[in-house]
Amino acid sequence: VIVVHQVTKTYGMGDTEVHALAGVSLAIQRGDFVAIMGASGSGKSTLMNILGCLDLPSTGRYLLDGVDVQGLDETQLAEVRNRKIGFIFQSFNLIPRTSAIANVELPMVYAGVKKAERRERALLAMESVGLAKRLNHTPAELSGGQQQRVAVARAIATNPAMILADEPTGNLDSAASADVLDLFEALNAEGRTVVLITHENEVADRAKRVIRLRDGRILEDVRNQPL
Amino acid sequence: VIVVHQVTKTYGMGDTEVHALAGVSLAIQRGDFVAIMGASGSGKSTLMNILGCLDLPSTGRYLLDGVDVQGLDETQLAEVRNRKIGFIFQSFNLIPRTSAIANVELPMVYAGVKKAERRERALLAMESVGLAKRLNHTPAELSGGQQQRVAVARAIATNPAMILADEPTGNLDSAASADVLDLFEALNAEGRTVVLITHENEVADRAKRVIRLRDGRILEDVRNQPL
Ligand SMILES: Nc1ncnc2c1ncn2[C@@H]1O[C@H](COP(=O)(O)OP(=O)(O)OP(=O)(O)O)[C@@H](O)[C@H]1O
Ligand SMILES: Nc1ncnc2c1ncn2[C@@H]1O[C@H](COP(=O)(O)OP(=O)(O)OP(=O)(O)O)[C@@H](O)[C@H]1O
Ligand SMILES: [Mg+2]
Ligand SMILES: [Mg+2]
Repeated sequence: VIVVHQVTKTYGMGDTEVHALAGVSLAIQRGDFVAIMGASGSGKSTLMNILGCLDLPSTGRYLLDGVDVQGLDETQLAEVRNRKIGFIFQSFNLIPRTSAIANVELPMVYAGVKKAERRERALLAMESVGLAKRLNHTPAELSGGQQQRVAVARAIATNPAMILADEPTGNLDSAASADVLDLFEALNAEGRTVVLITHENEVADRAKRVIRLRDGRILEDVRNQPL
Repeated sequence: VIVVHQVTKTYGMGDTEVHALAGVSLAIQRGDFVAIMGASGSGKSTLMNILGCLDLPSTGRYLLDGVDVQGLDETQLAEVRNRKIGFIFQSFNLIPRTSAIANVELPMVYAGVKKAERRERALLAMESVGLAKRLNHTPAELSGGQQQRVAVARAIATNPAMILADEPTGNLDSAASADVLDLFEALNAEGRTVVLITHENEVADRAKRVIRLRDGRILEDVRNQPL
C-alpha cells in the first residue's frame, strides 16, 4: 500500500541546510503494524508527514496505493488523506475552544458522513479511548493525556484503511498506553495498516515490524512478527 | 520551601463539576528531588500549576518559602515565579515565530539580566540540552523533542532555586531523556529543588522521593533516597 523510493527532505539553504531525510526507501504492505523509532531529530515526524500526504518530499518518489502523490494537487491530497488515512499528530492539533466530540466529528463532516452516524461513531471512538465523560470539554479543559486520546479517537472514527500515529502514548501512563495499543491491535486485526512513531520500547514490542531511523536514514528494518 | 495544606481544585459546577484535586497535603524541603506520578487525568498538572503559582487552589493553603500565595496579586505572583521558579510546561509553551535562543532568553529579560550575560547563559543552557546547532530555529522548525529541550533550557537559564517540570521527557528517546535527567541531577546536587511529573518509571527511579496521585488525592509518598 505504501512505496517510498529514495525520498529526501531538506529544509533551509546554504549553511542553515538541514537534511531531515537523507535518502529513505521502504515498502509497507496492507495490514502491517510498523513502529518507527529513532533519536529526537532523526527524521521520524518528517517521514510520517510525507506518508500522511501532509508534506511532499524534496526528491524521490512516494506511491500510496500505486498513486504517485507528486502528481496530486492540494484538494486531491486532502481527499486522499480524509478517505484513507487517520492521522494522530505529535502535538495533537485539536481545534481550540471546540468540544472534544466536535473535534472527533470534524473529519467525518469533511467526508460527508450524515449527522446521526457521525455522532454515533464519535461517541464509540471516545468510549474506546476511555473519555465518555469528557465529550463536551474543550482542549483547554482536558489534561495532556486526555487531549492525546481525543486525537486518537478523531483518527479512528472515520474507519480509515491506514492509521499513522506520531508518538500516540507520549503523555500517557502505562494503563492508558496499553488501552491505546489494544485499540491499535484490534484495528490491525481487522486488516487496517498501522504505522506509529514511538520512543518507548514497550510500545514498539507490540508492533510486527520496527524501523529505526538515524540522522534521516534507515539504520535497520526488522520484522518481529509475520504479516 | 513548599507547604501544601488540604488543597482542592474544582472546575465547573453542578453536574459538570470536576474535582481535579480533592484534598492534597504535602511538604517539600529545599534540595529535594521529587517525582509526581499518576494516571492520565489524576491531577498532576493541576497540582504543578498551583506549586508554580500559575493557578490558585479552590480551597486550602499553599505556602512558598513561608509566604501564603493567596495574599499575592498577579504582579507579585509573576515576580515570585520569575525569581524563584523555572517551569517546564507539558505542552512546552514556546513563543511561535521566535528563535529558540530568544525563547530561552525571555525569562531573563523580565528578570532584568543584562544583554551580554543573557546571551551567554542562554547559549550555555542550549548547549547543555544538546541544541547548540538549533539556536535560530523557531518552534515550527524544530522536532517535538527539540522543542521540549528548548523548554528545559529556558527553565534552567535563570538559575532558579526550584525547577518544576511537567513531563520533561515525554517526547524524548532514552539518550536525550538521560541527558535531561543528568542535567536535573546536577542542578539538584547544587542544592536546587527539582519537582517533576512523569509517567515513566525510569525517570522516577532517579528521583529521591515519589508521590503518586489518584483521582486528585495522594495515594502514596515514598522516600527512595535521603535528602
Ligand atoms: N479547565 C478545566 N476545566 C475542566 N476540567 C479540567 C480543566 N483542567 C483540567 N481538568 C480536568 O481535571 C483533571 C485533572 O487534570 P490534570 O491536567 O491535572 O491531569 P494530569 O494528571 O496532568 O493528566 P495527564 O497525565 O493526562 O497530563 C482531568 O480529568 C481534566 O479533565
Ligand atoms: N521546518 C523546518 N525547518 C528547519 N528544520 C526543520 C524543520 N522541521 C524539522 N526540522 C529539522 O529536521 C530534523 C528532523 O525533524 P523531525 O521532526 O522529523 O524529528 P523527529 O525524529 O520527529 O524528532 P522528535 O523525536 O524530537 O519528535 C530536526 O533536526 C529538525 O530540527
Ligand atoms: Mg517528532
Ligand atoms: Mg498533565
